[in-house]
Amino acid sequence: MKTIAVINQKGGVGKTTTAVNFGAALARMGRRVLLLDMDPQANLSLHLDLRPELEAKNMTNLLVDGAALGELVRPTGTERLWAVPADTSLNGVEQVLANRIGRETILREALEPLIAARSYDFVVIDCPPALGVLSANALVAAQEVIIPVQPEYFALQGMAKLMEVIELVRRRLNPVLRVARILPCIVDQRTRLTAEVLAEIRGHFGPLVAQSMIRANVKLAEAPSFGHTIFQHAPESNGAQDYLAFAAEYLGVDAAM
Amino acid sequence: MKTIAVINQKGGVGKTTTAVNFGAALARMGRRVLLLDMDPQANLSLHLDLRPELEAKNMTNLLVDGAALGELVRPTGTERLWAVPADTSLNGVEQVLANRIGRETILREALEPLIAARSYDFVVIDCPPALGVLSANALVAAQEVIIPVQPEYFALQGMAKLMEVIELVRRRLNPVLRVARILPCIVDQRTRLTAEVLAEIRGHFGPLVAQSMIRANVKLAEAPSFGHTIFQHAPESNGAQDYLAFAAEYLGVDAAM
Ligand SMILES: Nc1ncnc2c1ncn2[C@@H]1O[C@H](COP(=O)(O)OP(=O)(O)OP(=O)(O)O)[C@@H](O)[C@H]1O
Ligand SMILES: Nc1ncnc2c1ncn2[C@@H]1O[C@H](COP(=O)(O)OP(=O)(O)OP(=O)(O)O)[C@@H](O)[C@H]1O
Ligand SMILES: [Mg+2]
Ligand SMILES: [Mg+2]
Repeated sequence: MKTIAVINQKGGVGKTTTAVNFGAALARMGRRVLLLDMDPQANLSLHLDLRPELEAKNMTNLLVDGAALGELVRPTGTERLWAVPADTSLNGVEQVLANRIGRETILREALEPLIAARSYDFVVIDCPPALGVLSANALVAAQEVIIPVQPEYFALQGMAKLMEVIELVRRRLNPVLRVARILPCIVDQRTRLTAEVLAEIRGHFGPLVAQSMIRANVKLAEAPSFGHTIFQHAPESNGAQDYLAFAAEYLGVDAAM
Repeated sequence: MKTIAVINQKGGVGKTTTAVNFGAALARMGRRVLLLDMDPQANLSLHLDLRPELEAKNMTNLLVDGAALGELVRPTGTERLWAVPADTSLNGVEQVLANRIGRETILREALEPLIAARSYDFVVIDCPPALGVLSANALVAAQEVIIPVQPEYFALQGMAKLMEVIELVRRRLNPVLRVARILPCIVDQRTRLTAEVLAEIRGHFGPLVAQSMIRANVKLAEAPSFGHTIFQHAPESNGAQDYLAFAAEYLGVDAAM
């Protein structure tokens, strides 16, 4: 089982869209995938229409009350794709955990039974636009990081801080953590700004930057309003093709497989 | 003096772009404006090329060490527009303030001398994409709130939580706080999704939603790479017109003035 954190403290760059559709692409390619919503906005849960039911437990219960992860897993509309939803109560969790011993390792501990049970091939974690305790839990639990970036001016600036935090987590709490890919998202190929920033990102980060990129595609923005992945909403769209190509690149296989 | 918080926990919706360019539009219309950067990403500071110099103090010093706001104010390249920069050290401030008495009221207290000195007509605060202690400080210090929204699916969902937090701050800490405008930003008029979500936002929030809206305009995304406001970078652009029209609507005057 491999755990991947999808993270960037810059807001609105395509984290949730990537977690859902990259996860779904891996599932289409035969892998068993569990998505975790670690964002108090609960956008991943919303994207898949996993509305927090009155009695159901969610990510907050796992982090605060020690609920077993197995109790929280819910099916999505996609084969081999499951998810643990969140709700806005996650907002208060940072304060609640502030003084707990090993607060950043709670998620890793909760995932251990899954590793033993070999229930999933991949766990993909959607992070909030911040570098606090929730994101730290994701980075401690993960072996790999995918960093979505939108090729606009503010993209590069935040990367230095993010890389610093990843390095700190690696040194102090999780020695195997590594950046798997930096993934250009919401790429509008019409503007000069995009080309300039893309060139800069590739110049700075070289082979870490994915060969594939996710083009701006309104179908990706429409899919959540139906509770669908891009493959359910518009399987022939650029968005579907781009996430499949990225999943294939990530797995090191041919997209046509 | 009126203090305005520009806030939305949804990431990438145009908060920083609005704080800078709405502030600059007010300055063009003769008002004296102070911008405050309350986001650990320090995007407002970056937008105006206020790089944190080695010796200079910034927002962290104000919140943690009680530095006087007057010492922190820096000129921008625009007449009647000043700013208090931030840097990424703001990231740790939430934890540092966690147990301080009245931690949410520190910024309001720091602004009091400015009110007495009548130095500015408006203070505009750029908030991070979160509802933590930094955003709470902005909401306690402010009399008004401007909520940028990008008309896409996730926009409406987060609004309920944001309105709840604003109401909580009003009841417990700041009885004058009110939402001045909900401002549609990065509006791509070509898609059906945009029209549907805009109609929904107007249906839900009625007169709170600004008449003017900020159209998607690459000039707005280019301006920060030059350290410029939209008025310095492209004064004839849609972006410049839209922010002027919004400032005029906000002030209740004719844009041509
Ligand atoms: N490739 C794309 N093309 C068009 N729209 C996109 C694309 N990817 C994401 N979007 C849309 O852009 C907005 C931002 O994307 P998303 O919410 O996934 O970003 P995020 O990084 O998760 O945001 P946050 O920082 O708030 O968590 C959403 O409305 C989403 O539907
Ligand atoms: N009207 C617009 N047209 C085109 N691009 C825009 C517009 N407004 C903002 N942008 C660009 O969109 C991106 C997001 O905007 P911005 O950074 O202002 O949002 P934000 O809400 O402050 O994000 P965060 O949640 O990370 O603080 C930036 O690259 C910005 O340059
Ligand atoms: Mg998200
Ligand atoms: Mg911002």
